[in-house]
Parts: sequence; C-alpha cells; structure tokens
Amino acid sequence: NIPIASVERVAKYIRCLKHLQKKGEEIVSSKKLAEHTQVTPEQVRKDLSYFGKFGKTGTGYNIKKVVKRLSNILKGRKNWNVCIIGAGALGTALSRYQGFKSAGYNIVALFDKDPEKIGKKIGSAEVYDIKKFSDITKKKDIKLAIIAVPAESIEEVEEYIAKSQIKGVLNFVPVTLNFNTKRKIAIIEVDLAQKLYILSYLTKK
Amino acid sequence: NIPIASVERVAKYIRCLKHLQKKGEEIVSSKKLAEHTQVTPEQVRKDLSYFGKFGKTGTGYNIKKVVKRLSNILKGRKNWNVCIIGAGALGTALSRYQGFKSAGYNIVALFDKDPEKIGKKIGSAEVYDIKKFSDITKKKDIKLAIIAVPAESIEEVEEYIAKSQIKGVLNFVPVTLNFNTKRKIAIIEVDLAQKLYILSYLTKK
Ligand SMILES: NC(=O)c1ccc[n+]([C@@H]2O[C@H](COP(=O)([O-])OP(=O)(O)OC[C@H]3O[C@@H](n4cnc5c(N)ncnc54)[C@H](O)[C@@H]3O)[C@@H](O)[C@H]2O)c1
Ligand SMILES: NC(=O)c1ccc[n+]([C@@H]2O[C@H](COP(=O)([O-])OP(=O)(O)OC[C@H]3O[C@@H](n4cnc5c(N)ncnc54)[C@H](O)[C@@H]3O)[C@@H](O)[C@H]2O)c1
Repeated sequence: NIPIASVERVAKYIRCLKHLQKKGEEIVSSKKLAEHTQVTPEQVRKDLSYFGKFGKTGTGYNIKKVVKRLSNILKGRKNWNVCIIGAGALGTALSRYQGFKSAGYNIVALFDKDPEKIGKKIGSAEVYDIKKFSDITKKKDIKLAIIAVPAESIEEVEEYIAKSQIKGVLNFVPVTLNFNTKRKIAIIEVDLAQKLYILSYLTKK
Repeated sequence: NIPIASVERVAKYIRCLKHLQKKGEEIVSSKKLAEHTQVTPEQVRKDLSYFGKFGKTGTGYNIKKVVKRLSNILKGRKNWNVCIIGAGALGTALSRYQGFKSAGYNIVALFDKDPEKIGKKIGSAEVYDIKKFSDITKKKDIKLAIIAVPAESIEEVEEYIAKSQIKGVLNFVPVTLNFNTKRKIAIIEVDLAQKLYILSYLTKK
C-alpha cells in the first residue's frame, strides 16, 4: 500500500521522464530526477522502491522501463474512459486538453443540462443529457468523472454519480462531496488557488 | 528557506483550515489536519515549525492564528494582482473562478490577440490586446501571469513576459518555458493529467 504522498510524486516523475524520453534520453540518475521535481535523490529512490526493484546501472535508471512500470502500477490499465460533467468554460478546456489523451485518459463523453449544449461535439467527445448519465457511463465503460458544474448543482450531480458505476471523481468545485451509496468512490479535489500560494511564495523570496 | 515540498503541503493546510473555519471550528489538532491532508501528524508539525512557534494548547492549534501566519508567509502581501494570457476556454474558466479571489489573488486583466475577444469583459476583468502587455501589467501592478494559450503561441508570449515586470508565472501549456531575460522569473507548471494518474491509482486499489 503506497503512501499517497509517494503516488503524487511518482505522477510528477512520470511526467518528467516522458519529457526526457521525448528529448531522446535513455538513462536518468536519481539526482537528475530529483532536481527536476524538487525533491532529494533519497526521496526519489525511496518512492521508486515501492514500485519494485529497478536495476540501477552505474549511471542511473532506464527511463523506458521506469515509465512503463510506474504508469502500469498507477493506472492499472492502459486506457481509462473518462467523462466530464459540466460542458462550460472549464469542462470545454478540459475536454480539449491533449495531455489527458497522451497519458491514456480518453474523454469519451461530456454531460450537461443546457439544451443549447446537449448534442454538441467538444474535442472528440459529445455532450449528452445529464439525465442519461447512468446509461451512457455504463455503455461506454466510464469509471472516472471530472466535475465542472456550478456549486449550486452539486447535489443533483452527486445523485447521478451515486446511482451510476463511477468509481473515481476529480472535483473542481469548491464543495466537499458526499455520495449516498455504499460503493467506495475515490475523490480528488483540485483547487488551483493552491498553485498561486506556492507561486507567490517562490516569487517573493 | 522552506523546502518546496513543505510549501506545497502548507498550501493544502491553508485550504483545509479555511474550510474548518467556515464550519465554525476554532482549534485543530495536528492529527486532524494530518488526516484531512493525508500526511502524518509528525509531518504537519515539522512543516508548521518552519513558519514559527505556534503555541499549541492541549487540544491543538488556533486555526485563526495559523491560517493568518501561513498565508502571510506564503503570500508576502495581502493581495496580488494577476493576469491571464489567453482568453480561451481555460482562460475564461480561470477568470471566473471565485477561489482565486477568496485567496487574495485578483484577476485584473486578460490578454489575447483575437480581435473578437479584445475589449470583452470576462469575470470582473477586461480582455486587452497582448501587444499592450508591458504597459498594462506595469500600470496595474501585475506581477503574476497565468499562461493559457496554445503551445504554438508560447514563444511570442515568452517575449512579452521577458520584456515586462512579471516575476512569477503559472503555466498550463505543456511546453518548458524559457525567458530571455536576466530577471529571475518563478515558474510553476500545472498538468492536470497528474491528478488523473493519482485518481486511477486510488480507484483501482
Ligand atoms: N478548482 C479550481 O481551480 C477551479 C477553476 C476554475 C473553475 N472551477 C469551478 O468549476 C466549475 C465550472 O466553472 P465554469 O467557469 O466552467 O462554469 P460554467 O458556468 O461556464 O459551466 C458550468 C456548466 O455546468 C452546466 N450545469 C449546471 N448544472 C448542471 C447539472 N445539474 N448537470 C449537468 N450540467 C450542469 C451548465 O449548463 C454549464 O454548461 C465552477 O464550480 C467553478 O467554481 C474550479
Ligand atoms: N495543463 C493542463 O492541465 C491543461 C488543461 C487544459 C488546457 N491546457 C492548455 O491550455 C491552453 C489553452 O487551452 P484552451 O482550451 O483554453 O485553448 P483555446 O484555443 O480555447 O484558447 C486559447 C486562447 O489563446 C489566444 N491566443 C493564441 N495566441 C495568442 C497570443 N500569441 N497571445 C495572446 N493570446 C493568444 C487565442 O486567441 C485563444 O483565445 C492550451 O495550451 C492547452 O493545452 C492545459
């Protein structure tokens, strides 16, 4: 059972390693990986040790092997079908973001209640009526949902999610979620204001 | 000089503490704060020790005092003026997000090159011509910029930023930034795909 703090850092390592891979690099030292992600080399080695024994040559880790193993363990499957609830400004931006697709997360549906938006195509996915949430998420094997609706719509969305087979939720709405179901639903909250706190700290010092 | 990993956790603590404050709570134990942010109580106490001596009663920390001190140190000033470069789907969503304002980060301008967007009001800020970037950021005392343009526009935006007085940048574009200037510019990259890696790990186990 890997500590969540390690999982969070490993997501950063994967991104950094894929970036190095694109530049044609094949080996990386724990020192270099540490510098790119602002942790210590010891922390990098400790985090990676949760994911198995990586044969370390004199010069470092084999990037291809490490990316493959870390991604497999974090993702569990090669591709995930993801939906976005709320086809507004944020939902639209997320639906078009290529970074999800290149990480193996395919946005295959959006849901909204606005008749002006239902039926539209955004990115490579269609906007469906939220009333059809359960049917469509089941049909398209969607287990993950991104929530991007106004705060006042949260209770209604919680109900649709509870009655579906969604297992994980990425929540952008500044409200604590509660699902009226016995099924375990993983929740990650995103608050971009946290990034600005960190940025102002780095800027002022 | 506080380790960046601590600064990142402290941004989470602030958010959690403000949430408890809203619920009317006045004291919090390091155990409770740890549970809410998925770290150990020891880590909480160690992180807070970088920010000063917090008189700890038998039951815990005074929420009001801790939020005030952590925010002051992370922010350095009560309010920051922030601009968004790129008034597209993502830029629009960020401009309307109330979470920035309640943390003391005021979106006071957006910049774009599309004549259809220049002059529009989004959230409580106006969209200006990117050509006027230097003048307007100087006039409005803007030190932080959020970048939300397509990848192909990055070089042009880097030049505008280098020639301005921007000191910190929150970058949503999946490109490594380089600024042709001696001035130190803090950079934080956001890649929401990382959140999905963590979510799929939590979902599958
Ligand atoms: N956490 C962050 O960092 C962050 C950043 C930006 C925005 N946000 C949040 O994201 C949310 C969306 O922001 P936005 O600017 O895209 O808003 P928006 O108003 O542009 O879009 C909201 C969309 O949700 C739809 N909707 C409303 N009720 C619905 C329901 N019951 N079922 C399905 N769809 C419904 C609307 O029709 C609309 O299309 C807001 O809650 C905002 O606070 C968070
Ligand atoms: N990191 C993440 O998690 C994440 C998530 C979503 C989107 N994104 C990225 O954010 C960026 C914006 O996405 P979007 O969906 O809002 O795109 P968009 O096409 O809707 O908006 C881009 C805007 O930038 C403007 N623009 C283009 N060139 C410009 C220039 N030189 N100066 C000023 N403005 C300029 C366009 O006119 C447009 O208004 C993309 O690079 C996308 O990959 C990142």
